[in-house]
Amino acid sequence: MAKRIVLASQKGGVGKTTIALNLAVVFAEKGRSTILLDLDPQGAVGLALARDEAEWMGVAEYLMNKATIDEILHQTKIPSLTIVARGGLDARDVCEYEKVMQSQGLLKQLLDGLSRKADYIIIDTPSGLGMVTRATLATANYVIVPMQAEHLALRSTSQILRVIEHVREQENPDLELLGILPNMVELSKDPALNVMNTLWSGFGGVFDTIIPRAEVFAAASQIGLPIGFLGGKLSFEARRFEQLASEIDSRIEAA
Amino acid sequence: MAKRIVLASQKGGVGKTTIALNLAVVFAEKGRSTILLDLDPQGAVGLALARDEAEWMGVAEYLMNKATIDEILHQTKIPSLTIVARGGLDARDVCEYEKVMQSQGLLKQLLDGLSRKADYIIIDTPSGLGMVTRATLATANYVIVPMQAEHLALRSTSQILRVIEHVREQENPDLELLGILPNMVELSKDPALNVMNTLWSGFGGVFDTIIPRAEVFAAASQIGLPIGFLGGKLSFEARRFEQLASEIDSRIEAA
Ligand SMILES: Nc1ncnc2c1ncn2[C@@H]1O[C@H](COP(=O)(O)OP(=O)(O)OP(=O)(O)O)[C@@H](O)[C@H]1O
Ligand SMILES: Nc1ncnc2c1ncn2[C@@H]1O[C@H](COP(=O)(O)OP(=O)(O)OP(=O)(O)O)[C@@H](O)[C@H]1O
Ligand SMILES: [Mg+2]
Ligand SMILES: [Mg+2]
Repeated sequence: MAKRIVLASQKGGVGKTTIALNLAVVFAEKGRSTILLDLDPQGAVGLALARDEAEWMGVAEYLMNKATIDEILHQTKIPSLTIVARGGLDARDVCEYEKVMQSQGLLKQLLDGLSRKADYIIIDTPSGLGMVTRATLATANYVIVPMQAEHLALRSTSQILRVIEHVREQENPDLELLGILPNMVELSKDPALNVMNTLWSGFGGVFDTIIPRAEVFAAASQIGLPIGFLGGKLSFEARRFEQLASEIDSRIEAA
Repeated sequence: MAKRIVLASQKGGVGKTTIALNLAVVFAEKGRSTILLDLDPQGAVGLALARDEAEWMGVAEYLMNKATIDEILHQTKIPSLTIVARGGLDARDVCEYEKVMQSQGLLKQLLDGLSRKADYIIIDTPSGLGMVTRATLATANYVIVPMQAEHLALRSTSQILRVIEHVREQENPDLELLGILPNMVELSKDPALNVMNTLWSGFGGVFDTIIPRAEVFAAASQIGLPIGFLGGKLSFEARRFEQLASEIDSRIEAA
């Protein structure tokens, strides 16, 4: 059964999608069979990668009973990496999608089906603490909360930590917070990092690996590719994600 | 009756809250009675401004029938500016909040009540195209869509334009798209700006005023204040928002 790792945040634009994409690439390149699953109705993962062809079938078709698990799994150029995209969802139907996800039955069924197909499922979610995020937390094993190292982000992050704790107590005792991941860090000596480390020290605290603000991540998003796909000359940033992957491994082991 | 101007986007972290805050300050400083209304369950507006005191009562209390319109209006240091914050909403109750907003009755009632109290209501929303955003668009007069000038943002923006058009046709013919607002622009010659101008030219197209990426905006968020509150030495950035306000005026007049 796969390990289900969710990227979640209340704040928008903190890097959930960017991190999910790059993490999935790194796990797959280590030879682990990995699925990158996009549960965000925004559908950034599939849009980025399926750009030049008709949109892939994905979660939306599965929820509408128009596709099977096998029909929504898309092989990538990396042998161990498959993608399950959002699929065809009209922007006007997002409310419908939210309601279906909220009832959770189909979501659990989807995740159980995917869990037999890989060792890791990396799950991207919409920002906010609404029903899609709640439903996902209720069915996941592990959660990572990316955040920007800035004062106002502290409050937003403590709110999602509260929700994670609540989900653990009420619905899903198996859910483990792997940690808070500083992203888009501009100064390694940022005072906010100290604050974060103090607030959330210890297991489930802040990751030692921090992801710097770097043009290459934004650039990769521009052309819709994770940095892993961009090839050799990005080994520094790519190594940062490898470092993150090992840290995730040890936290999973300790959990 | 007030003009209701919504800041909306599918993409997270594009600057809805930052722009709503600064725009409200600029309108108020021109002497127009303005309400800044925070409909995002994230509650960034109230959290930023009410930081050192118990959280203000706001939308949440109104929806639960625990406060009247007058009890949720908070006077700021700027005479013409009052704030209606999210109010006390536990992070675990965001799903509930979403459901109440979806039924729209109470939201319409809230907006009708506030519309008698001011000339402008600047409305902040959560990111995404879910029920809170849809309900808000159904009850608003004008909408501004901030976006970052980058390739992948184009798709996200055209999705929300589709939803706006749908709401106009199906629920709210009075809704006018004032325009798309480039925010966090780093290069005034960014090729993405040209693409945006081409895609969405003409009324309801891209604003001529663009908001540059500037430390001061992030810094203002850090201490939880709009740049208008930061005083004299920010006249360059503040003037950018005055320019935006005049452009909004002419677009409203032309609408
Ligand atoms: N470390 C980084 N350095 C530079 N840019 C980054 C970094 N991480 C993310 N970005 C950029 O920041 C923007 C937001 O990132 P992303 O879309 O991954 O966030 P998100 O949390 O998924 O947003 P949403 O709330 O819309 O789902 C994107 O333009 C992305 O390319
Ligand atoms: N023009 C700008 N220059 C520099 N930083 C900016 C600018 N506009 C916004 N920011 C910063 O970018 C971050 C995101 O902005 P903001 O919170 O206003 O976006 P949002 O769309 O409201 O996000 P959410 O989707 O979470 O509601 C904040 O840290 C803010 O301070
Ligand atoms: Mg995302
Ligand atoms: Mg906001």
